Amino acid sequence: LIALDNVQKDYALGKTVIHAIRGVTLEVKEGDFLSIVGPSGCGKTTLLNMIGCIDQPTDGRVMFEGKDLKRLSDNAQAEIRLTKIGFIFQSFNLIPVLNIFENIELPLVVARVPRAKRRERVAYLVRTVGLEEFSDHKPDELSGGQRQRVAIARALVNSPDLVIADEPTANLDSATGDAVLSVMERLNREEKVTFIFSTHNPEVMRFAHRIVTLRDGAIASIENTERA
Amino acid sequence: LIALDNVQKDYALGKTVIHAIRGVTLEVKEGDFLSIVGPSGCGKTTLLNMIGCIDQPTDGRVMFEGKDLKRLSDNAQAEIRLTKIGFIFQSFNLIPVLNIFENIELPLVVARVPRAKRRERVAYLVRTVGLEEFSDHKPDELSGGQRQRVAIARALVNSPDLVIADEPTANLDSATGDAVLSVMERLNREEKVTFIFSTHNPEVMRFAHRIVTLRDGAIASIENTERA
Ligand SMILES: Nc1ncnc2c1ncn2[C@@H]1O[C@H](COP(=O)(O)OP(=O)(O)OP(=O)(O)O)[C@@H](O)[C@H]1O
Ligand SMILES: Nc1ncnc2c1ncn2[C@@H]1O[C@H](COP(=O)(O)OP(=O)(O)OP(=O)(O)O)[C@@H](O)[C@H]1O
Ligand SMILES: [Mg+2]
Ligand SMILES: [Mg+2]
Repeated sequence: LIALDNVQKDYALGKTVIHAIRGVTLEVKEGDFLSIVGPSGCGKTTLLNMIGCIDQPTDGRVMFEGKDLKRLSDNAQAEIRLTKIGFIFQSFNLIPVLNIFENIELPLVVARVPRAKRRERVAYLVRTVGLEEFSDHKPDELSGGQRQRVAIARALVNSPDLVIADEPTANLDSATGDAVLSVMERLNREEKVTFIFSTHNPEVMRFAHRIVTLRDGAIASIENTERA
Repeated sequence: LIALDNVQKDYALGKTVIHAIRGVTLEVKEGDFLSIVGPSGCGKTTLLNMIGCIDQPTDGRVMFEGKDLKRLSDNAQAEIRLTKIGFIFQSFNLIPVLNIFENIELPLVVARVPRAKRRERVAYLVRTVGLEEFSDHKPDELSGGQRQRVAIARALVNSPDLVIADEPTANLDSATGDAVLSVMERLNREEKVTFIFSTHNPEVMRFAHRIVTLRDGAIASIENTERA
């Protein structure tokens, strides 16, 4: 599904160059459940952004379903981001003027799903993340963990083939985090949805089939952790 | 140092009233190291904001050094927030147009600390949180955990008597989180700085002398965990 071929990412800062990702080669098959771990600043967000077609590598290639993302048109890239990939951002990126329901519904509106179907799908996801009583709250009328759950619901609403989650349980207590992870584990097991996570939380890591450890922008190790 | 007397906080949302905090009575002595835990949405941020004089209770009183915060003038409240309390926000609240150094330096500028002393103090804190190579980055040129560390350094820069930290290690790997917590533990032990944390992380909880468990806006239990 995803293939990274010697991917590099540099940031220019004044006269310095920051080598945030220094050559990552990695394959992710359909149905994989991958956890990316490593110290703060090691490059997890940068890597996930390139896999999710939100950012472009400085060098190397990111292949999605065999196609080099960099060589696709803007429209083709947008199509992939809208219909194939669900992205849960480290800082949520919710729309302040829309309430929870509208925030989660937005990808379906863009995908032109009919209204009745949208309502049903959004209501289901709102229940799944435990936010029924908060449907009409706006993001600034929610707790940190509630915002994180809205971001999670929004990423799942379009039934994507690939879900990319940047520290999706950082603001959640362990019970709520476990509930969210069980939903994802079930989607992975029953519908072969592919998951790529970054996390600092050992609890989250044990849901993974493979653990990729990143250090200073390069892969330090890949561990197979799938129980047979 | 801090006394909460039957504190209540209501939010109005359209015609509904959300009782975010439903009567909390609590005493915090100087040198205490308190951890507030509870499920996402139970009221931790709301409670911390009232203790830190960032928000006012709907009912009940928050006493700081024997004074009712609600009855102080705006200037007196601002003085307390600037010189007595360091606040680490759940979503950091960094200033986008200032770099790391300037963000951490800002409370010292407002407190009119002379330039040479400011530079020395900020440089010390930047080293303490491990961000020396990043001094000239702006917040959007940092990782999530790096931003969290800037927020931590800024909260400590004025040598406050009370540090309020809203999930201060949520975006940090365990090694970085432990380093930050050891700094706070030393400040608490050697300089009697009072700490009030909210956290979901059991690792953080074991640094606490007392653990307050919140549920649906009220205290469910208070546990003494200080090792003799
Ligand atoms: N401005 C607001 N208007 C209405 N309700 C609000 C507002 N701000 C917070 N709330 C509600 O108050 C409750 C407590 O929120 P709070 O942010 O204190 O929770 P929390 O314990 O910090 O949660 P988390 O662990 O997810 O950060 C939540 O249910 C939230 O939806
Ligand atoms: N726009 C930018 N300009 C310069 N450097 C940047 C920029 N964005 C990120 N960086 C740097 O790239 C490195 C990797 O950042 P990244 O956000 O990928 O880390 P991370 O592993 O997600 O960290 P965390 O666990 O703290 O979220 C960091 O050292 C960061 O300072
Ligand atoms: Mg990150
Ligand atoms: Mg909170």
